[in-house]
Amino acid sequence: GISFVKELFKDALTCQLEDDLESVAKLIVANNEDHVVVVDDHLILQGILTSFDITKAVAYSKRKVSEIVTRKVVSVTPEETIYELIGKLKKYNISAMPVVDNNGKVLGIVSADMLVKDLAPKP
Amino acid sequence: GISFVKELFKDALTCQLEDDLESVAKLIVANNEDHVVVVDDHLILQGILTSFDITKAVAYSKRKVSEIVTRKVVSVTPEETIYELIGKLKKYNISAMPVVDNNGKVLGIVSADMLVKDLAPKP
Ligand SMILES: C[S@@+](CC[C@H](N)C(=O)[O-])C[C@H]1O[C@@H](n2cnc3c(N)ncnc32)[C@H](O)[C@@H]1O
Ligand SMILES: C[S@@+](CC[C@H](N)C(=O)[O-])C[C@H]1O[C@@H](n2cnc3c(N)ncnc32)[C@H](O)[C@@H]1O
Repeated sequence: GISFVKELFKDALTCQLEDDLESVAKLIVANNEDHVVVVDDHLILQGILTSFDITKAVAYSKRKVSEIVTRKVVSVTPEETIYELIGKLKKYNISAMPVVDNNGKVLGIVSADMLVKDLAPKP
Repeated sequence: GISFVKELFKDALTCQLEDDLESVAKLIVANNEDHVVVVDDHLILQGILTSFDITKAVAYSKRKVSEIVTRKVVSVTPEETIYELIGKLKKYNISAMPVVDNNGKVLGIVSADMLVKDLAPKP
């Protein structure tokens, strides 16, 4: 079976801190995904924004990405194992995380959804 | 290990069709969950609403629960196996589903997140 994150991750949806909320919401809906990784011009990790954060904006009338983005991101590197990944998902009660290289550059994303759908044992 | 849905599901967050969007958004944020099951006065399944749907409301300026709720819900019964559950999650590209009895009454919810966090093999 698959043992390392590098065998599982896929391309991430990305946006920048100065983008407006509506355009990020449209990106999420158009791609049927819940997670957008916030990056700078050099693809360096700046934060993460999920449909959960957009729900926070509706609940508390926030208007800008910078008001609802999570800046302290839990990420993973391609060399980490699937066990380490699951351990982090549990520890921080999150359902996805960006995959980054040693310079913090975003390489992709991996999620609980992908684990269940790609790794589930055949009946 | 766990083989049936009845060994895994938990209580669902619920709301009703006539609730306003802001109060459902606050329910999602307060509980750190992404899924709310829409029910009638007798707890019969009416639809499902996720943080993804609230993101749709932001993207396309919708204001009411009834405008964004998904009425055709994929659900599962407690007697179904975990394999059948994973099969449905994959087939419909969803990450959670309500657990219902034979009358369509909502008993709880089960998600990909729970599968990964509760069923993951120990290292
Ligand atoms: C606690 S989770 C619960 C809801 C959902 N299961 C999820 O993961 O989005 C929601 C919050 O976690 C944050 N979040 C999601 N992925 C994250 C990650 N990899 N690192 C840090 N925070 C993250 C989101 O920005 C959001 O504010
Ligand atoms: C296609 S999924 C993709 C995003 C995310 N993975 C999720 O499941 O919400 C998003 C859409 O699926 C719908 N949905 C979620 N769970 C569902 C279920 N059990 N049955 C039918 N539709 C569902 C939501 O209402 C939302 O409009």
